[in-house]
Amino acid sequence: NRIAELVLRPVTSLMIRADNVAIVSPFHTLDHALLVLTNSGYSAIPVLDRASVVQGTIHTNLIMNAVAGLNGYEMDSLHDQTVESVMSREVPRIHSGESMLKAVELMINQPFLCVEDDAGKFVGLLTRKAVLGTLYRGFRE
Amino acid sequence: NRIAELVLRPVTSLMIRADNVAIVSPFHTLDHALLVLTNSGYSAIPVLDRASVVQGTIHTNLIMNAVAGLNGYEMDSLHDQTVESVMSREVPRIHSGESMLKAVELMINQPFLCVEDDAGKFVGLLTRKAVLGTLYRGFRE
Ligand SMILES: Nc1ncnc2c1ncn2[C@@H]1O[C@@H]2COP(=O)(O)O[C@H]3[C@@H](O)[C@H](n4cnc5c(N)ncnc54)O[C@@H]3COP(=O)(O)O[C@H]2[C@H]1O
Ligand SMILES: Nc1ncnc2c1ncn2[C@@H]1O[C@@H]2COP(=O)(O)O[C@H]3[C@@H](O)[C@H](n4cnc5c(N)ncnc54)O[C@@H]3COP(=O)(O)O[C@H]2[C@H]1O
Repeated sequence: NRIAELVLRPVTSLMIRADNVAIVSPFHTLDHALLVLTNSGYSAIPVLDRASVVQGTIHTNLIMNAVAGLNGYEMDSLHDQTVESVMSREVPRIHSGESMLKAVELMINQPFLCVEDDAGKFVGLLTRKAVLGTLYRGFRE
Repeated sequence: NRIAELVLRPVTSLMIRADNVAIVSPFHTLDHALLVLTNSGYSAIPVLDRASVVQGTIHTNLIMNAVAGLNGYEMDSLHDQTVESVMSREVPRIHSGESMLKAVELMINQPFLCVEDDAGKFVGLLTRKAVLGTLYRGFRE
């Protein structure tokens, strides 16, 4: 019932707000995206267009696979390729009105979820860390 | 009570057994480690010594940071560096006798835990996916 209360909480109360989320644009080059990923330390981040709509996700592994050649990694080609050409277009998303229970279900297979408002605009990131922390606090009580 | 039952389950019942876990040795070169990571698609994996004791974890980002130079990424140097020289020595671990509740607490900050027996030997990997899947099934009942 403490647990029931928790799983009914809205995802907006636990998400990282959009301005604290590392992102890239579909038109950025892969060398820029790789820099953002390695500097932030994140393995994957959302790709947002100018209208703040999530168009995909970019992962360090996707970039490395894009430059792996027969003679090693062609790092110079990173500057000639865009995020859009290698990003995963499967967006892990959840509506801002949804509850934690829905988030737990979706996060079995997704390390993060892009929270979107009614207009489909990106408003924040919900992470497994936030969800597990909330569940753990519930169990402790 | 369904939940209580779940959180008291032993971690061994939910872990991926050792022979199904991608790993590298501390003496492998970074180009081998990068290949294992990009081929498996995992962002981080355990580093095991010959005695099957976990010595650290290796992440794609750690490798990329190790070759980032003023003139771009020096991919040739990957062959001259070992996993041991860049791995994180902070091992996310849990004893095989522990329960899910302990695992949930540790996984707030760790995407996976190395399950170890009494001799400190690696026996399996517990993932956030396994834990969230179990919790979700508990909530549904
Ligand atoms: N700088 C840091 N400080 C402290 N702990 C760190 C950290 N970077 C990573 N971690 C830990 O490692 C987990 C996996 O990070 P990863 O980057 O693979 O996977 C992350 C990343 O892909 C994404 N993410 C998290 N925060 C983000 C942010 N502010 N901006 C963009 N993406 C983010 O969500 C995934 C899940 O994040 P979650 O927090 O559940 O889980 C994180 C967190 O527990
Ligand atoms: N080949 C694949 N097929 C289906 N889904 C995939 C996948 N690769 C990754 N995922 C999904 O992405 C999540 C994060 O993967 P990541 O490689 O960053 O982070 C992984 C990785 O660092 C490690 N890991 C998982 N399975 C492993 C294995 N068999 N061997 C070595 N490390 C493993 O544990 C972390 C958490 O794994 P978890 O399953 O909770 O969470 C995984 C899973 O939900």
